[in-house]
Amino acid sequence: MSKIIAITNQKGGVGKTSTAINLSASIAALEKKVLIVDIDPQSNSSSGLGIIAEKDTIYEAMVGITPPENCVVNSYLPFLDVLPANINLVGAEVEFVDVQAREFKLKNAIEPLKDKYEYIFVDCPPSLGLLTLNALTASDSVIIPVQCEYFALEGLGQLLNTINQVKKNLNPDLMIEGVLLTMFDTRLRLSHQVVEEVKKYFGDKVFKSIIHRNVRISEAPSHSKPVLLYDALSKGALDYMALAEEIIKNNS
Amino acid sequence: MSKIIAITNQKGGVGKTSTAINLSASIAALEKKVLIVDIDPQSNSSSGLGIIAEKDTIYEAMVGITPPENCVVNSYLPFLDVLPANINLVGAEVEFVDVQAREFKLKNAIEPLKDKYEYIFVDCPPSLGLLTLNALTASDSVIIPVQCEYFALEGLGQLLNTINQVKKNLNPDLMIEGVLLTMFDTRLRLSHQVVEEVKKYFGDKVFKSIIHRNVRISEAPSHSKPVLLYDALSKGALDYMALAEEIIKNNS
Ligand SMILES: Nc1ncnc2c1ncn2[C@@H]1O[C@H](COP(=O)(O)OP(=O)(O)OP(=O)(O)O)[C@@H](O)[C@H]1O
Ligand SMILES: Nc1ncnc2c1ncn2[C@@H]1O[C@H](COP(=O)(O)OP(=O)(O)OP(=O)(O)O)[C@@H](O)[C@H]1O
Ligand SMILES: [Mg+2]
Ligand SMILES: [Mg+2]
Repeated sequence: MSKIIAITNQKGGVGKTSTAINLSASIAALEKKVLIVDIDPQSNSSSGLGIIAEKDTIYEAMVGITPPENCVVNSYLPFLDVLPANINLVGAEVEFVDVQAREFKLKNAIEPLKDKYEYIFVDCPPSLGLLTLNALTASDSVIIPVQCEYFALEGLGQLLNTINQVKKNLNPDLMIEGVLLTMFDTRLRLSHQVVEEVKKYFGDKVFKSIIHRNVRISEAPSHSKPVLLYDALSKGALDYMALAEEIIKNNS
Repeated sequence: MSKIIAITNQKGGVGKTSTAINLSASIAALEKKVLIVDIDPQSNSSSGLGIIAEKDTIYEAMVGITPPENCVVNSYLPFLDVLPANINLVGAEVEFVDVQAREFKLKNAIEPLKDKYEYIFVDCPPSLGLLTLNALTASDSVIIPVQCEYFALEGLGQLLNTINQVKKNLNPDLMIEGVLLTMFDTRLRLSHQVVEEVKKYFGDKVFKSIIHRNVRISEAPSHSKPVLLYDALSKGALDYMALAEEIIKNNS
C-alpha cells in the first residue's frame, strides 16, 4: 500500500520541485519504491531527472488516452520511477473546467499504480488551480515547502484555506504531512525571523529537518541528477536524507 | 502618453514582483509618474508596498464594477501609484473563460489611466494563463526576469511562444523591452554559466544592468518599502536604479 503526498505552495520558486526530486531520490536510496508524479506544465521534475517525454505523459493518463502504467518511466536510480509531464498539460486547466469529476482525474489515473510504490510524490505548479486541486484530492497528505523569505509567509493562509476546502468537499482524509523550511541561510537575520514565524504559526507540523541554501542543490538539475548523486556529502544531500528518514519514521 | 510594460515569466520566484516594486520606485524617484498594476492573486506587489485592498481592486476594475481611477491607491512615494490586487482575483481565470473579449479585460481597464502616467508596469502571476494573456494584450512591451539558475532557462522557449502568439492574434505591437538577469551571485559558477547562455540566446535584448543577489532586496518588503527607501546605498538599490536609467534612456 502506498502513501500519496502532494508537494504544493502557490508561491513560486520555494523549492517544490527540488523537494520532489531530492526527497524521492533519498527515499529510493533507502530502498523503498517511489514514484514522482509531475503535474506542473513546466515539467521541471521530469527534466531535472533527465526525462523528456514527448507523448504518454500525465496529461494522456488523466484524459484516459494512455493507461497510466504505460506512462511511467524508470529513472536511472533503482527504486525511483517518474510519471512525467510536458507542455501539453498547459491546456488541461481550461479543458477540464466543464468535465465531470474534474477534480478526480489525477486520483483515478494514480489508482492502478498505488500498489507498486511505497511513496508517491506529486510535484505541483505554482498556483491553486485545477491541477493543484487534483493533486490535493488524490493525496493522503501535503508537504508545504516554505522558503525562508518574507513573501513566502504571505500566501500560507490562502493555501491552508484551500487545503481545508478540499478536505471538506473532496478528500476528507487529507492531512498535512509537514511544513518544510527551505533555502535557510544561517547568516541571514531574515531567515531566522521567518523560521520563528513559521514555527509560531504551525507548531509541531514543522519538520525538524530544515533544508539549507546550498548551491549543489541548484547545480544538480543541470547534470540531470538529484543532489544525492551529484554531491553525496553536500549539505543539500545530507538535509534531504535527514528529511527522508524523518518522514519514514513518522509513517511507520 | 504612457508606456505599458508587462513583467512576466511563468517560472516561479524569479524576481517579477521585486522588479515591479523596485524598478517602479526607481523611476518614480527620477520624478516620472509611474503606476504598478498588480494582477497576481498573491498580490505581493500590493502588500510589498504596504497596500492591503479590501475592495476596489484590479478585479473590480476588470469586471467593470468600479471605475479604474477609483481603484488606484497612492503609495507614500510621490510619483508612484498602485492598482492593487487581492485574493478575489483567484476566481477570475475560470470566470472569464466564457466571456467575450476575455483577453482585453485589462487593456480596457487601463485605458482611462494611460494619460496620467509615463510608465505603467504590470506584475504577473507565475503562469501563462488568462491573467498573463491579459497583461501581454494590454502592454506595449515585456520585461522577462530570468533568475541565474538552471530551471530558469527551461521555460524561456514556451514564454517566447506565448509572446509571439499574442503578438500574432491579440497585440501586433507587442515587443520585448528586455531580458533581466536577476539574483546573480558573482561567487557561483552556475550564475556565470546562466548569464552566458541567456546572452547567447537573446543577444542585445539582454539588459546591460544585472540585478545581483542582495539580501536587502528580500528584507525590504517586510518593512513595506522598496529597497531604495530601505537601504539606498545597497547593491540592490543601485542595481535597480541603473536599470531604471537604462530603460528611460532606451525609451527617449
Ligand atoms: N536549498 C536550496 N538551496 C539553493 N538553491 C535551491 C534550493 N532549493 C531550490 N533551489 C533553487 O531555487 C530555484 C527554485 O527552486 P524550485 O524550482 O525547486 O522551486 P519551485 O517551488 O518548484 O518553483 P516553481 O514555483 O516555479 O515550480 C531553483 O533554481 C532551485 O535549483
Ligand atoms: N536580487 C535579489 N536578491 C535577493 N533576493 C531576491 C532578489 N530578487 C528577489 N528576491 C527574493 O526572492 C524571492 C522571489 O522573488 P519575487 O517574489 O520577486 O519573485 P516572483 O517572480 O515575483 O515570484 P512569484 O513567481 O511567486 O510571483 C522573494 O522572497 C524576494 O524577496
Ligand atoms: Mg517547480
Ligand atoms: Mg510575484
